[in-house]
Amino acid sequence: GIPEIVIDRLPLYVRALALLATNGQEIISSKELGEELGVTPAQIRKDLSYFGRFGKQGSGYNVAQLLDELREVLGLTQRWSMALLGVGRLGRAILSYGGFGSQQLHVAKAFDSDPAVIGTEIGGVVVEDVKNVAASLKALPVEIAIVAVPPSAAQPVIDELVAAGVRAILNYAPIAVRVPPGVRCRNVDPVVYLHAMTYYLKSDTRG
Amino acid sequence: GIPEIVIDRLPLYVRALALLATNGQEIISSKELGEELGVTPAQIRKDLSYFGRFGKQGSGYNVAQLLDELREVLGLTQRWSMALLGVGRLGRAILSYGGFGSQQLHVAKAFDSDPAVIGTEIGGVVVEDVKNVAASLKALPVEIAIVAVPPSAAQPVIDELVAAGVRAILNYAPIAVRVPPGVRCRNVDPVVYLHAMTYYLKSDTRG
Ligand SMILES: NC(=O)c1ccc[n+]([C@@H]2O[C@H](COP(=O)([O-])OP(=O)(O)OC[C@H]3O[C@@H](n4cnc5c(N)ncnc54)[C@H](O)[C@@H]3O)[C@@H](O)[C@H]2O)c1
Ligand SMILES: NC(=O)c1ccc[n+]([C@@H]2O[C@H](COP(=O)([O-])OP(=O)(O)OC[C@H]3O[C@@H](n4cnc5c(N)ncnc54)[C@H](O)[C@@H]3O)[C@@H](O)[C@H]2O)c1
Repeated sequence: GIPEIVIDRLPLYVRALALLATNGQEIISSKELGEELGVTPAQIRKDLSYFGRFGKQGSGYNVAQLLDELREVLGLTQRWSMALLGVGRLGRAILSYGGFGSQQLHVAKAFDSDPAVIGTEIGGVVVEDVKNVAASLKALPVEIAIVAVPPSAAQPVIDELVAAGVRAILNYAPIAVRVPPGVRCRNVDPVVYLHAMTYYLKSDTRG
Repeated sequence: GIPEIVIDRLPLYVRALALLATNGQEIISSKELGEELGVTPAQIRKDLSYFGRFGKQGSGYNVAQLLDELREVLGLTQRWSMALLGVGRLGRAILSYGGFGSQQLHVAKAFDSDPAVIGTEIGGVVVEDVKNVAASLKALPVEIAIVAVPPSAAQPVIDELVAAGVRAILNYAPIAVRVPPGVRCRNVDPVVYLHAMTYYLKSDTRG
């Protein structure tokens, strides 16, 4: 298959191309696209070569066309329903997150274990009891779950989601979780981003 | 200098090595470390070669020693104070985030623009008026800021932070922000993680 690190870059290409398209740019070279993304032009050409023959050497890529092709590669021609687990501080912020709307992503269900939260409507979604997650996803399946529960609850709830057929998990809890082969899991870990920056703060010797 | 993509991988090595050290593992091969991280053994050796001569060919790396060396490379021998901008739903979740404590990261200050929030103490920090951010950071500087304000407020607040001497920004708002050279900025963008997963959901043709 295609190396995972290549797949991980594609959404960055899509985001950059979408911004260029909004600004009315029609053609872009691999050099210019590389500068936008901090990637060499050779890397751009190599990444794209996995998915077909885009652009003619020397005349650049057609922005709108490349954008359409990559959206199709990423499965963005359909809308993806998501379940949110944990409707606390972070969960409520995710329910009103403005970044999902135009990106074919939509939080369709939300689950919590707190009786005071279950049954309330937040961000247009009625919060369900996490005890019913299997039955609820049987009736109306989702492929993606976002996990915003306390760290101690993360693994048990992910096990239940996997058993209920969820194949992709975005985990915000600061704990290493295990998923079986065939299930994708990504951790949103601010510490990794921050530590990649302290390197520069230190070595810049701002002392 | 060292390619940014290499620096971005180091915190993942530190996290994996720290987990191994807690489990009492003393030696690890580049092959085994690679399997933990989804990186080839050759890539591990190449990345580490930028920072010194670790481990003897064939006998693996000493986990505790490599961990210490990489922590030093990343500037994790000191504690970094951070300022939080925006103490709403996400901001409050960040103030009580358990993942910073053991990672040399600490939210020392918090700012908001809402009079109802300014002056209150949340997660051990008294919320200050964002109008005073320059004066507050002059008196007690921080190097890192976490931005959890609405998208429309993100760029103006980042401009003020940069003017006040902040050199590293972790931005949670779904908007492309600009920073001058010499300032690091990372975006926490759940959409990029999710789109990298829809690729597999689609091409697995779970149909
Ligand atoms: N990665 C990041 O950027 C980031 C930032 C802030 C917080 N966090 C993490 O997000 C998680 C949530 O943080 P928070 O501040 O919103 O916490 P919170 O306590 O405000 O909310 C947690 C919610 O989960 C619910 N819950 C508990 N167990 C559950 C279960 N088994 N099933 C379903 N719901 C359950 C609780 O009732 C509560 O509503 C924590 O793990 C925290 O560490 C991550
Ligand atoms: N990346 C992610 O994973 C993720 C997840 C959820 C939300 N978000 C984003 O995080 C941000 C905050 O979301 P939220 O749900 O907490 O919103 P919120 O409205 O609950 O909180 C925003 C806070 O910012 C304050 N504020 C507004 N303008 C300000 C300024 N100029 N300076 C300082 N404070 C200011 C408000 O008073 C409020 O307290 C939004 O941009 C949202 O899109 C990101």
